[in-house]
Amino acid sequence: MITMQSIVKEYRTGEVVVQALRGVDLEVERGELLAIMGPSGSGKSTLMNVIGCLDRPTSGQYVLGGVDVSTLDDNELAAIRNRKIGFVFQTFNLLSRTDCFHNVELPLIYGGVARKVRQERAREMLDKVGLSHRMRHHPNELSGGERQRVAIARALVNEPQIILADEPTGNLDSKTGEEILRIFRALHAEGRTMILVTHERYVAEHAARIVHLLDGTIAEDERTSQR
Amino acid sequence: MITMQSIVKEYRTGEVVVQALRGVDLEVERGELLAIMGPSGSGKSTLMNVIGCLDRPTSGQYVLGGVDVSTLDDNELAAIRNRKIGFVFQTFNLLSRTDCFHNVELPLIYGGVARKVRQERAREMLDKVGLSHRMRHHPNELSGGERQRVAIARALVNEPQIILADEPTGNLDSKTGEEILRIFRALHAEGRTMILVTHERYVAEHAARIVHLLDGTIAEDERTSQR
Ligand SMILES: Nc1ncnc2c1ncn2[C@@H]1O[C@H](COP(=O)(O)OP(=O)(O)OP(=O)(O)O)[C@@H](O)[C@H]1O
Ligand SMILES: Nc1ncnc2c1ncn2[C@@H]1O[C@H](COP(=O)(O)OP(=O)(O)OP(=O)(O)O)[C@@H](O)[C@H]1O
Ligand SMILES: [Mg+2]
Ligand SMILES: [Mg+2]
Repeated sequence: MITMQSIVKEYRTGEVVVQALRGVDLEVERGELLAIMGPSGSGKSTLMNVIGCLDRPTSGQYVLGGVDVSTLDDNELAAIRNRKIGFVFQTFNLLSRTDCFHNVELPLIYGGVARKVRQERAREMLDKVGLSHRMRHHPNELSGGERQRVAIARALVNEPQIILADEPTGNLDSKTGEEILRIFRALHAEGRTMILVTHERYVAEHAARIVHLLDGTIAEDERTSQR
Repeated sequence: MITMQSIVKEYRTGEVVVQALRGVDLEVERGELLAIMGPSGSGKSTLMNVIGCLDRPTSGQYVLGGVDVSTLDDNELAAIRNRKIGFVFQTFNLLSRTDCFHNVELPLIYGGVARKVRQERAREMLDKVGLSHRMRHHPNELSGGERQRVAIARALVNEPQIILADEPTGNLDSKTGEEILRIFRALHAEGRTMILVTHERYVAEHAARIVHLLDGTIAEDERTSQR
């Protein structure tokens, strides 16, 4: 599903070049559930942004579902992102000017889903993450963990083939975090490919494989006992 | 130091009234280290905003350092916030238009500290949180956990009497999180009053007392063995 070879990502800040990824080789099978861990600043979000076709690598090969993404233009990458990939951002990235319901409905509008069906699915997804009582709130009228759950609902509402979640439980107490992980596991059990970035061990232990990133490269690729 | 009685905080969203705090009674001694835990949406950040004089309660009494804060006007509250309270926000609240160094220096500029001293202290604080190599980066050129550490550096640079930290390790791996907690503990050991909101048990266990919030009230006030 995902084949990456010698992926490098550099950022330029003024005169300084920061190498966030220094040659990453990663192979992820279709239907796999993978966790990525590593210290703050080690390159996890940068790697997720490249996997999710949100950012192009500076060099290296990335083949997604048999297609070499370097051959795709921006429109084609956007089409892949909208249809095949659900992305839960570390910074949520919700639209502040509209309410939760509309934020979750948005991917279905882009996907051209009929109004009645998409409203039903948005409502169901918000209910699943425990926020039906906050549907009409705007993001700035919510707690940190509630915003995070809206971002999760929005990423999953399209039932995408590939789910990329960057620190999805960072603002959640462990009970709410476990409820969210149950949703992820159910979606994974239906055959989806899932990659979770986390710094919390109880989250990573849901995965059969944990990739440890250190300073822009993979330091360890740990196979845990199958959960 | 902090005496709260029957604190209620209501938010109005359209027609709906949300009672984020439903009668909180809380007493915190000078020099105490307290953790606040509770489910997502239980009112932790709202309580911290009232304690930190960022938000006024809808009703109830709040006496801070012997002063009834309801008798203070906005300028007096701002003066208390700037001089006595260091606040680490759950959403960081950094200035995006300037670099890390200037973000950390800002409280010292408000405090009227001389240029040479404040630049020395800002540099030292950024070094303490492990970010001297990112001093000239703007917040959007940093990782999530790096932004969180800049927000921590900014809250502590004034060496305030009271430190309020809302989920300070939510985006940090446990090793970086422990490094941050060492900074908090050292500041606490010098006699500061400190309140940490967290959903991570390893953070709460640094405190001798854990207050459990549930649905806007205190469900439990747990004294743990002194660490
Ligand atoms: N500006 C607002 N307008 C309306 N409701 C609000 C507002 N801010 C917060 N709320 C509601 O008040 C309740 C408490 O919010 P608060 O941010 O204090 O929770 P929290 O315990 O910090 O949660 P988390 O752990 O998710 O950060 C939440 O249910 C939230 O929806
Ligand atoms: N736009 C940018 N410009 C310059 N440097 C950047 C930029 N974005 C990230 N970086 C740097 O690249 C490195 C990797 O960042 P990344 O966000 O991938 O880390 P991370 O592993 O997700 O960290 P965290 O756990 O703190 O979220 C960091 O040191 C960061 O400072
Ligand atoms: Mg990150
Ligand atoms: Mg909060």
